[in-house]
Amino acid sequence: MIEAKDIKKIYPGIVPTVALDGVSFVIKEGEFVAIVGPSGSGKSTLMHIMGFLDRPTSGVYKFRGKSIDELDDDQLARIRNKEMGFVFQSFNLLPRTTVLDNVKLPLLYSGIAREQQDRMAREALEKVGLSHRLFHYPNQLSGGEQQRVAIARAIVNHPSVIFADEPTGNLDSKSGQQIMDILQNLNDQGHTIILVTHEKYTAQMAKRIIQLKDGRIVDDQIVACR
Amino acid sequence: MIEAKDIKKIYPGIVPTVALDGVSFVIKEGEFVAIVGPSGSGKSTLMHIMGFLDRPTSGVYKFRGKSIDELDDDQLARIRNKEMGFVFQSFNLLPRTTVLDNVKLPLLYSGIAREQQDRMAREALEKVGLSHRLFHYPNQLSGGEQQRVAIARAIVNHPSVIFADEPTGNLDSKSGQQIMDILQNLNDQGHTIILVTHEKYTAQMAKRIIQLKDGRIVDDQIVACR
Ligand SMILES: Nc1ncnc2c1ncn2[C@@H]1O[C@H](COP(=O)(O)OP(=O)(O)OP(=O)(O)O)[C@@H](O)[C@H]1O
Ligand SMILES: Nc1ncnc2c1ncn2[C@@H]1O[C@H](COP(=O)(O)OP(=O)(O)OP(=O)(O)O)[C@@H](O)[C@H]1O
Ligand SMILES: [Mg+2]
Ligand SMILES: [Mg+2]
Repeated sequence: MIEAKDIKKIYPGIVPTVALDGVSFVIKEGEFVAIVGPSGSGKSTLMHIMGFLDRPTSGVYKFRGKSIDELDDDQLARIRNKEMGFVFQSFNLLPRTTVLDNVKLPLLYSGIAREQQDRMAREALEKVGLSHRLFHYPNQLSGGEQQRVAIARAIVNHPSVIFADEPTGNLDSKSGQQIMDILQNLNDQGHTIILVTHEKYTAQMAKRIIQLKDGRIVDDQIVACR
Repeated sequence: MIEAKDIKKIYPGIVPTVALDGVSFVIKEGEFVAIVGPSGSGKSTLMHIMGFLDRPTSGVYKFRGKSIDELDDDQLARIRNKEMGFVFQSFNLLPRTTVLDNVKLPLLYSGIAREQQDRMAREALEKVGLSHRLFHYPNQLSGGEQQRVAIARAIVNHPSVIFADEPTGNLDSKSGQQIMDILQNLNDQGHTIILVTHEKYTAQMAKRIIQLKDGRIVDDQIVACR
């Protein structure tokens, strides 16, 4: 499903920053992968490239056999919207849009009937425990509540792959565990989960751990007995 | 130093939200306190009131014997700027200002000479391991790097009390431990540290843990053997 070959990402600047320094791996459909590593090691940069939100400086990235180099921005957006859910490290909620409408965003161009969109969004918010905040705005929510809205938005259209960047970073362990249970359920149903985390209890739920350091993969192990 | 008596905070709305439902405690100078609790339990709301960034709906809050009700916004800002450092859960860095200038902000009205301001800001950034990012802008940094800039800004003018809301939320355990070492050092020098965290290893560094649930204190214990 996902194939990365020698991916590099260099941010320009007076002193260029090498965020990814040649990364290669394959992720099959249905896997549950955790990406771990120190702050600044390139995790979010790699997630954005995998989720078609950014292009590598060099190297090959293929999603279902299609290389990112051969797709224009419209095609990337269409595949991303249909197949991928993304939880950003900084949530990226629309500030002037209610919680319910934020979660409906991925459904806007799906062709699904509006009542059905409304039902799906409410169901996703129920799953993350936020049914009592549907008509609030993001700046009226706590940090962890905003994070949970971002998670509801990422799962609302049942995408085949979910990229979650630090989904439990602002949550207490009980709320964090609830989120991990949701991701585990989705994985049991066949969805591919790719998770960045620095929390041990979150990484331990994955079946495979890819470890980054200074923009390179230093370890990539199947974790037994999950 | 800090005295709270029956503090309540109710956010208005179609359905008003009771964020704090009568909170009372005393914190003496030089303490190291962790505030823990589930997502939405009122931790950030309480931190903002303690740091003079918001007023309670009712109840008494005193800092060094002065009640927040008797101080106008200018007086609050002056005390806050002189005595308090604040690490926000959402960092709150100025996007169009370099990392170095973001950290200098608390020094702008301190009357300290500009070369000295520059030296203090560089020293704070060195402490959090970001000397290689002085002239970058916040949106060029990773999540954890932005968090560390926010921490450097909170400690730069050696405030007598530091309020840190989830300071390790986006950091791997090694970077997170470095931050806790900085806070522990400051506490050894007599600075008061008040920390919100949902991470066990962070709460365990404190000498006292206040536990919030649904806007109330359900536990307040001195933790032995620190
Ligand atoms: N500006 C606001 N308007 C309305 N309600 C608010 C506002 N800010 C916070 N709240 C509500 O008040 C409650 C407490 O919020 P607070 O941010 O203090 O929680 P918290 O303990 O810091 O949570 P987290 O761990 O998720 O950051 C939450 O239920 C939240 O929805
Ligand atoms: N837009 C940008 N311009 C320049 N440098 C950048 C940019 N975004 C990220 N970087 C740099 O690239 C490196 C990798 O960043 P990235 O966000 O991928 O790290 P990360 O592993 O997600 O870190 P964290 O755990 O702190 O979120 C960092 O050193 C960062 O400073
Ligand atoms: Mg990141
Ligand atoms: Mg909070």
